[in-house]
Amino acid sequence: LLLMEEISKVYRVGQEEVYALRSVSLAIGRNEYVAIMGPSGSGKSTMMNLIGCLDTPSSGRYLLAGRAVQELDEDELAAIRNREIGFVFQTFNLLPRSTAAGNVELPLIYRGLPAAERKRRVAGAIARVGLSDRATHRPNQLSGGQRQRVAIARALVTEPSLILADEPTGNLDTATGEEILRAFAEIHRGGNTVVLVTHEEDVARHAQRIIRLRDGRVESDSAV
Amino acid sequence: LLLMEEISKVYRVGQEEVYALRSVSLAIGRNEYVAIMGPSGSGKSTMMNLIGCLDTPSSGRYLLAGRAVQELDEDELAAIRNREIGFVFQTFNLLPRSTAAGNVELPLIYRGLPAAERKRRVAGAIARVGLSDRATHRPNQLSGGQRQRVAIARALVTEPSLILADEPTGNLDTATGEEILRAFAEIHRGGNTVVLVTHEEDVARHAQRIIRLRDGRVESDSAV
Ligand SMILES: Nc1ncnc2c1ncn2[C@@H]1O[C@H](COP(=O)(O)OP(=O)(O)OP(=O)(O)O)[C@@H](O)[C@H]1O
Ligand SMILES: Nc1ncnc2c1ncn2[C@@H]1O[C@H](COP(=O)(O)OP(=O)(O)OP(=O)(O)O)[C@@H](O)[C@H]1O
Ligand SMILES: [Mg+2]
Ligand SMILES: [Mg+2]
Repeated sequence: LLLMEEISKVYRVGQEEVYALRSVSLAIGRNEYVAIMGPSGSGKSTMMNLIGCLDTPSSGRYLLAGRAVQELDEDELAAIRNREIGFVFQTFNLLPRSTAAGNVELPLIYRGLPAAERKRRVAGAIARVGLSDRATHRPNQLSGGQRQRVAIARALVTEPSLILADEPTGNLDTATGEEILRAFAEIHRGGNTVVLVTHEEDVARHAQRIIRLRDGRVESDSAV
Repeated sequence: LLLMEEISKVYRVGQEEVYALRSVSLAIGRNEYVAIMGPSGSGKSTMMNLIGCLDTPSSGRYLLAGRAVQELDEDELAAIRNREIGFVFQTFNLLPRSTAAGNVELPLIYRGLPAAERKRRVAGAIARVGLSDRATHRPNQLSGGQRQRVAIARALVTEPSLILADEPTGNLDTATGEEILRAFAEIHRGGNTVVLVTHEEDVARHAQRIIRLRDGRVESDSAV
């Protein structure tokens, strides 16, 4: 599904260069379930953003579904993001002025689905994360873990072929986290690809393969 | 140090009432190390905000250091918050336009310390969380876990007698999380009080006592 060859990402901060990724090469196939682990600052979120075409590498080649991402124009990139990829961001990225349901509905609006279909799907995704009784509440009226679950519902509602989830259980108690991981396992069983970032070994063991980053490099890549 | 008697917190959302806390009574003594656990939405952050005088209960009595918090005016409350309590918020609450060092320095500015003293303390707190090489970077130039560590440094810099830390290791890898917990243990050994919210049992075991919340009530309260 995706192939990264010698990808580096360098940020310039004043006079300094910060190397988020250093010459990373890896491939992830369709229907894989991959966990990415590593210390704070090791490049996990940067990698997720590159995989999801939310950012561009400083150097290297990235092929997604056989196509070089550099050669895609912005409309094609947006189409891939909207149709194929569900994101759970480490910082949730919810719209503060929308309700939980409004946040979950957003990718369906971008997709142009009719209102009745949107409503049905939103209700299903919200029920899946256990927040049906809070659908009309805004993010600042929800707890940290409840906001995280809204972010997860938003990622699931489009039924994407690739889920990119950055620390999706970081603010969740064990039982709620296990519910979310069951949803991801179901997506995987449905033939889709799941890539998740976590620092919890218990969570990573739900995947089939663990890629470990350190200082912007792949330290190890092994089956679970 | 603090005594809560029959504290409730009710939010009104449109026509609904959401009970964050229901008639909670508890006491936390000086030099205790307490972990608060419970499912998502069970009232943990609400409780932390009330303990830290960042919010007021809907009903009930709260005594902090022998004084009824309701009877304190805003200046007295602000003085308690600034002098006595270090906060690590679940959402970090960093100033996006300030550097890491600037964020850590903020409570010292409020306290009116001289510049040289502020600088010394900031450098110490930032070194303690392993971010000396990133002190001049702003929050959007830092990873999730690095931002969390800045928030932790800001809580430690005033050398408070009470640390309130809401999910302080949620975005941290195990090794970095253990470093932070060592810092909290050192604060506790110094005679201060630590109250932390976590959903990780491994983290909670560093405390002496675990209070478990469920649906806004204290479900259990036991020594570790
Ligand atoms: N400002 C608010 N307005 C309305 N409801 C709120 C508000 N803040 C919190 N709540 C609700 O009160 C309840 C308790 O929230 P709280 O943030 O204390 O939970 P929590 O235990 O910290 O959860 P989490 O583990 O998800 O962070 C939740 O149902 C939450 O949605
Ligand atoms: N916009 C940016 N500008 C400058 N440096 C950045 C930027 N984004 C990330 N970095 C730096 O790149 C490195 C990798 O960041 P990244 O967010 O990928 O780490 P991470 O593995 O996700 O860490 P965490 O576990 O703390 O979330 C870090 O040193 C970080 O500070
Ligand atoms: Mg990250
Ligand atoms: Mg909370």
